[in-house]
Amino acid sequence: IIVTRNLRRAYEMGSETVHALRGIDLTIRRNEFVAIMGPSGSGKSTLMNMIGCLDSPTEGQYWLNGHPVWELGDNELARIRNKEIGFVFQTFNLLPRATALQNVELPMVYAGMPSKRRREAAAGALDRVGLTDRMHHRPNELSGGQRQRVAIARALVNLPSILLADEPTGNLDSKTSAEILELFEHLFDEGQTIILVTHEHDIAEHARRQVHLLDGLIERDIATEKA
Amino acid sequence: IIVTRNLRRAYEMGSETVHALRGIDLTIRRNEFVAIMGPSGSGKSTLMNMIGCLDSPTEGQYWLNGHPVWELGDNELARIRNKEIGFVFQTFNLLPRATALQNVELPMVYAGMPSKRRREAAAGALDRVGLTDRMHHRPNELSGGQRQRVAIARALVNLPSILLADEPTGNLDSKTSAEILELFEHLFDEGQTIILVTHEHDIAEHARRQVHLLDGLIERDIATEKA
Ligand SMILES: Nc1ncnc2c1ncn2[C@@H]1O[C@H](COP(=O)(O)OP(=O)(O)OP(=O)(O)O)[C@@H](O)[C@H]1O
Ligand SMILES: Nc1ncnc2c1ncn2[C@@H]1O[C@H](COP(=O)(O)OP(=O)(O)OP(=O)(O)O)[C@@H](O)[C@H]1O
Ligand SMILES: [Mg+2]
Ligand SMILES: [Mg+2]
Repeated sequence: IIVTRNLRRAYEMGSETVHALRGIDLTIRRNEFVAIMGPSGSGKSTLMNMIGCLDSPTEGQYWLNGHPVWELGDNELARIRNKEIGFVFQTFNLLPRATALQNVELPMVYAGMPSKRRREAAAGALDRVGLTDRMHHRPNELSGGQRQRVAIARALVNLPSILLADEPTGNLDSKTSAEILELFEHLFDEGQTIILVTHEHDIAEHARRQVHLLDGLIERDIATEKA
Repeated sequence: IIVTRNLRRAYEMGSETVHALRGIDLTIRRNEFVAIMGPSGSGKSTLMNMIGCLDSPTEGQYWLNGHPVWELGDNELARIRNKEIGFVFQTFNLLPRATALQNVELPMVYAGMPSKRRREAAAGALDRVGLTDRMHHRPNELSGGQRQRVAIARALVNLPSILLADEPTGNLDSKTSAEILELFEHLFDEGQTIILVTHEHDIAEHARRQVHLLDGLIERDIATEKA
């Protein structure tokens, strides 16, 4: 479960301050499927980075599964993050010199899993996103949408209880997007909590709840017909 | 005008060969508005890189405005490219240590324009994509969609006769996407040739022609209702 109270994030830039988040109160329970939407620059990625413990708020509180995140040290934060959260970045963030398979193995390397099991799990995750025949390609030997799918496979491989995906289908054609959404629906049916940022309405309709941001605040928080 | 004949691009990878383009015959006349579509991995970016003179074919011919591109030397190619083509990359390709303004000035630096005129033209281009208040931010101080818009402003600033845009709205919400498409429609009305890759059907409907790729070949080439 995710609970934020008056979450704020400001960037000081010389004489100017950019207020990316201006006080977010958000509660997401276990096994919810939430779409975070809003105009470009409204604060979606900033909020996702907060929820994923990758960035700290300037003000406000955040509890993850009951842990007061802002009171935890870096090591504890990294341990919780690696174990409970899978993150698909808007910019993929793949290691350029590693193959698709090695990139997907990474979360399990951190978790200390033996290499044979790791490689099998990584190959399985790549198969689920349709990239078995690109397993040994490096990121610059893949198309944009293929890189995106490697980033999705990496986020899923550790079977995290919370999946955070920032624009996971931005570079995918409709058929491949539908396959990825089917994968997310399957994980949701198995009990995972799914939070995805999207600007595509047909993707957002798969979610059971839509949280709309505008200029760093929640403008609307609605249940969808699917809910 | 763009003419390709039997254009092929193969990547040798150890014992395996990946055929990204398997013989493309395509003619695009001046002041056409073409959408290139197709599944992830079908060869869209590879074809765009060929048309934009950023990559050479393994086989086949390509003429740009009557010039036989494969016979030109690197300097001549760079000169034609800088003068006639504006390119929006799928991965933006912004200079990380330069501000949004400096990134947009870049094509004019290559063209040898005086700095005051350059800065004014760059500020005008950023204004047209709605980023006047982010002019002095560096790419890592911008949201995903804001970086994408800086890449669009940079491609337009030199008033090229051909605009190549690879998934230009992948990270933009519908309202911001509509503003960018309006900008492209305006350039099309002024006589520019627009070729854009997209997987979003509402974006593709703005084009007058849709070229669908499948597995490195043209599967369909159709005029749209707007044509
Ligand atoms: N440097 C490379 N080495 C090997 N294979 C490559 C390389 N670059 C691209 N490919 C392969 O060529 C094929 C076409 O890639 P391309 O980037 O043109 O696809 P695309 O249609 O743009 O896909 P997307 O919609 O995912 O961006 C892909 O299957 C990709 O894996
Ligand atoms: N490091 C930074 N320094 C200064 N401003 C920043 C920084 N990072 C983000 N911003 C600003 O904070 C605001 C929110 O950014 P954020 O990336 O959360 O937006 P977003 O909703 O994800 O947008 P998009 O849909 O374009 O990805 C933007 O206006 C952006 O310019
Ligand atoms: Mg974002
Ligand atoms: Mg591509």
